[in-house]
Amino acid sequence: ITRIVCVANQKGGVAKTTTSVNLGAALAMRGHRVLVVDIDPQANATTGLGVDHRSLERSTYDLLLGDAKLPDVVRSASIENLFLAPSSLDLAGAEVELVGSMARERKLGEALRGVDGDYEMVFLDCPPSLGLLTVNALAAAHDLIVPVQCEYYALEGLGQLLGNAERVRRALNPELRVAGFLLTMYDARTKLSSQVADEVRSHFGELVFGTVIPRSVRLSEAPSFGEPVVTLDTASRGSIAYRLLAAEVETRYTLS
Amino acid sequence: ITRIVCVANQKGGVAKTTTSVNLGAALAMRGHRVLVVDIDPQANATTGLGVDHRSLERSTYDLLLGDAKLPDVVRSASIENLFLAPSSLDLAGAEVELVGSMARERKLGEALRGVDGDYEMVFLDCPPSLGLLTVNALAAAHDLIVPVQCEYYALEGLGQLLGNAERVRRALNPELRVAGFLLTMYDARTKLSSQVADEVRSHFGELVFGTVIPRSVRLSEAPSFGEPVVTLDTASRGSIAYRLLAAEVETRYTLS
Ligand SMILES: Nc1ncnc2c1ncn2[C@@H]1O[C@H](COP(=O)(O)OP(=O)(O)OP(=O)(O)O)[C@@H](O)[C@H]1O
Ligand SMILES: Nc1ncnc2c1ncn2[C@@H]1O[C@H](COP(=O)(O)OP(=O)(O)OP(=O)(O)O)[C@@H](O)[C@H]1O
Ligand SMILES: [Mg+2]
Ligand SMILES: [Mg+2]
Repeated sequence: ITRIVCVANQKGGVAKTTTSVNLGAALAMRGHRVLVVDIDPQANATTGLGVDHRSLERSTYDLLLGDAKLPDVVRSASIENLFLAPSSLDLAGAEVELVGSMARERKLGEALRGVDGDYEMVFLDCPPSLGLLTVNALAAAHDLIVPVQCEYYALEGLGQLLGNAERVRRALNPELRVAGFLLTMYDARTKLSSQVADEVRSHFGELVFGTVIPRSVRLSEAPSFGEPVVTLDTASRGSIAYRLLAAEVETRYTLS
Repeated sequence: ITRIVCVANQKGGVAKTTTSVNLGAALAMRGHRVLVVDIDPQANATTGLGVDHRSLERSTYDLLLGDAKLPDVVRSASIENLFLAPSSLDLAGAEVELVGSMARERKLGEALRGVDGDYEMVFLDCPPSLGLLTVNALAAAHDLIVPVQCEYYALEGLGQLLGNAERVRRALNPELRVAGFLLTMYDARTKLSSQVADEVRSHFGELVFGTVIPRSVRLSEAPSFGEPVVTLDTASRGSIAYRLLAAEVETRYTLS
């Protein structure tokens, strides 16, 4: 069965896109069929996988408005077993356009209904907000992975995010569970990183992934090459960390 | 007359809050009366100025819903001449609550109407989105300052932001002008930073502030002390940069 994972956190710049792209790619490299769905109007995951969001016929915007089916939108990424449903700037208008429509929170879930069996895992890369696009992702997902940047401001919003996820679980999607918290941009040279990491672990214990993603310049350079770091520079610390995370996710999900 | 400056960029984590807090504080230290208005539901600027957003009677949420006047919400920050209109988590509900109301984009402008003469500058710290809260800020402001993180993904959304600002200028606020682009988290050790900086300068020329904010660990540590870095550690590179920026803004605005 297909596992749909929502990668969300309303705090900006915490590595939602970097995680969707690199964890997705690392799992594909381990032989799993993976789909990355970009539902952020900034279309960063689309760019990070080498696709020009300006030249697209169809995108997740059409998917949400019901004007296209998933197979019309999905394209293969440059890595075997990895697929992308790209976003476009139009998506910025979707929240306002959907406000008045019936079952507005279920549009993404409807569109992904046909995905079962085609992919082992689907990652939904969310924008930095708790608006209708993220609610659609929470309503469509089995799991929520929360990237947490190892910085002070990043701690503040976690309660709000979990509260919203719980509201979605009760009202729309009883299957939704918090699958894990991923510590990102960990800088071993600073006290701040270990203080934040300790705080997250003391709150969420087992739910915190053992793999921690270090701050690594190669990770921030990779998007300019349109490639995930796991293929661009296999020896970099960022690449090693995301490949370790893929192995950990495989065990947690008992993927073969 | 009071100058209202909107600090916005839908890309997350680019230093909108860090700039509102530290530029505001540095100008206050130079003797200007400054108000920071936090309209992000994450309330990071509120925390960064040492205020606990959980214990507030009134916040910018009440301001936008018309349930409070500005003087009821504003409090003094720990620095002379610096004031804060704090945010709270309730603000997350404001966008949905305002969708149906008349002149929903002008709520913040209405609330700030009485500010003239009380402050020389007002900084509006926006959330990472182009939704109703940011539109309210663009509609209320004279100027837009855009923090641009020196990373690849940060370049992508600038066209979208400027397009939205232009739409607001035409439909709601003819006074709005782009006051400047601020390069942030510049890491001199990487080619990426200088490539992004060159790209931004080649597009926007004179509009790019001469002052560049370097990546500095002290800047990310300061929020955990509830203090801007410009008072916490005056010798740090982040502090020096924001004080230089304040001097540059003073000249650009011919503040005495
Ligand atoms: N471990 C890391 N080390 C260094 N840079 C990183 C790391 N992870 C992400 N980055 C960089 O930090 C920036 C923010 O990451 P990213 O865009 O993935 O976050 P996001 O949460 O998706 O942001 P948004 O909230 O705008 O969607 C990007 O420029 C990215 O390249
Ligand atoms: N020059 C800098 N050097 C190092 N860290 C910085 C710098 N500027 C900001 N930071 C840190 O980077 C993170 C992102 O900055 P900040 O929260 O100000 O961005 P933002 O644009 O307001 O984010 P959001 O989109 O969530 O509102 C914070 O943890 C902050 O402390
Ligand atoms: Mg992103
Ligand atoms: Mg902020």
